[in-house]
Amino acid sequence: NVAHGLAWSFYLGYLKLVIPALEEQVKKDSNQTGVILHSSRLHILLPLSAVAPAKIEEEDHNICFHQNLTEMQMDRAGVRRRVYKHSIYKITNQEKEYLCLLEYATPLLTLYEMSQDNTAGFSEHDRRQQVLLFHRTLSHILETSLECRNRYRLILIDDQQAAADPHYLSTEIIR
Amino acid sequence: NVAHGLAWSFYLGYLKLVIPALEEQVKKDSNQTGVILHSSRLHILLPLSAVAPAKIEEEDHNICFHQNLTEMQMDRAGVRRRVYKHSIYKITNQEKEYLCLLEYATPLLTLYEMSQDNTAGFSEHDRRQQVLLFHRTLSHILETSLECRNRYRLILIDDQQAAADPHYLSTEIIR
Ligand SMILES: Nc1nc(=O)c2ncn([C@@H]3O[C@@H]4COP(=O)(O)O[C@H]5[C@@H](O)[C@H](n6cnc7c(N)ncnc76)O[C@@H]5COP(=O)(O)O[C@@H]3[C@@H]4O)c2[nH]1
Repeated sequence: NVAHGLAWSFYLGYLKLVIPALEEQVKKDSNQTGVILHSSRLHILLPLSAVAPAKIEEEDHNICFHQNLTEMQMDRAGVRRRVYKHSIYKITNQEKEYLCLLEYATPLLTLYEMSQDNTAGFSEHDRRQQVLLFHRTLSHILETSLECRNRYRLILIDDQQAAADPHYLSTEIIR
Repeated sequence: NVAHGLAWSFYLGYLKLVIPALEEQVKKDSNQTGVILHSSRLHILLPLSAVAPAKIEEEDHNICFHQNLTEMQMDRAGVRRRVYKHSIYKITNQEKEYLCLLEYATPLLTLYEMSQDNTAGFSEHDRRQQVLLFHRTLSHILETSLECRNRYRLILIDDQQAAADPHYLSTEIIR
């Protein structure tokens, strides 16, 4: 099951590495730039459609890119000083502003593109099921992870509700 | 099958993005730094044991880190200006020097760590089978990829031969 492996890969190869360092990095960054986040949790968007565009603000005009957090570098599998970075977004909702670290779950791009490729053996119908499996597997891993507990938010995005409400995404994030 | 999804993720989320830009990037870099690579192919190491250490030179003293190629930046799934970089290694073999882009296939780290985690449902015996499946799947995807054809080398590493010969790795790379 593709989603099972991708959820483990997302945790072992990314979240487990970056999340423990986030709180410290957010504090340091805040001292240097003066930017104060309303939450140092990593907000991870999981669209059921697996559609994860490069720029989140194109999905909801109440969201805008603020700046990147100072990057983290690590030697990984032969790549020296591989860079891991996160983007800070500002969300405006009814006069309130909310600054947080926000990104899509990158492996969903793989699910999407696999469903578009004839040779991957993966249909569009499989895709929705796999996104749900990805969400279930990842939730379970993260809940029992000592390194990541309470330092993230998984935000499941129903694309049908998003299509009906141009501010559905920002509302879900601030909730 | 975990390896099947990881091979597709490695191709769709990385190789398909970076390999087409490599030849151009290597030329530009060479003009700036004067460093000349013997091959602009991305050399990808696949150890059968799935053991992929951070620093390749610790495996074979004929290999040493030279410098990083100029990095490439892309907006991906909400992360702005995400960084993709490759490391240049110098391999010395019988008086000859060989400079190339070299790294391990990072998804093998996921296979390794999954086999160490009790809850992932993945044994050490499964691991070797999965590395072979990863190699087969990735070879097939890359051979039929217009973006990547002839611009990479997959190097399967037999850990038993590597244990017997301290320069097995460098010999395989230069071959
Ligand atoms: N948002 C985000 N930012 C990151 O820096 C990052 N790094 C990894 N990931 C995601 O975590 C998981 C585990 O990563 P791994 O490195 O084992 O596999 C990676 C890795 O083998 C390769 N790859 C991707 N980016 C790089 C890179 N910059 N350098 C080397 N290899 C890379 O291609 C695979 C798939 O990448 P993504 O499809 O972007 O999603 C990955 C993956 O789902 C990231 N996600």
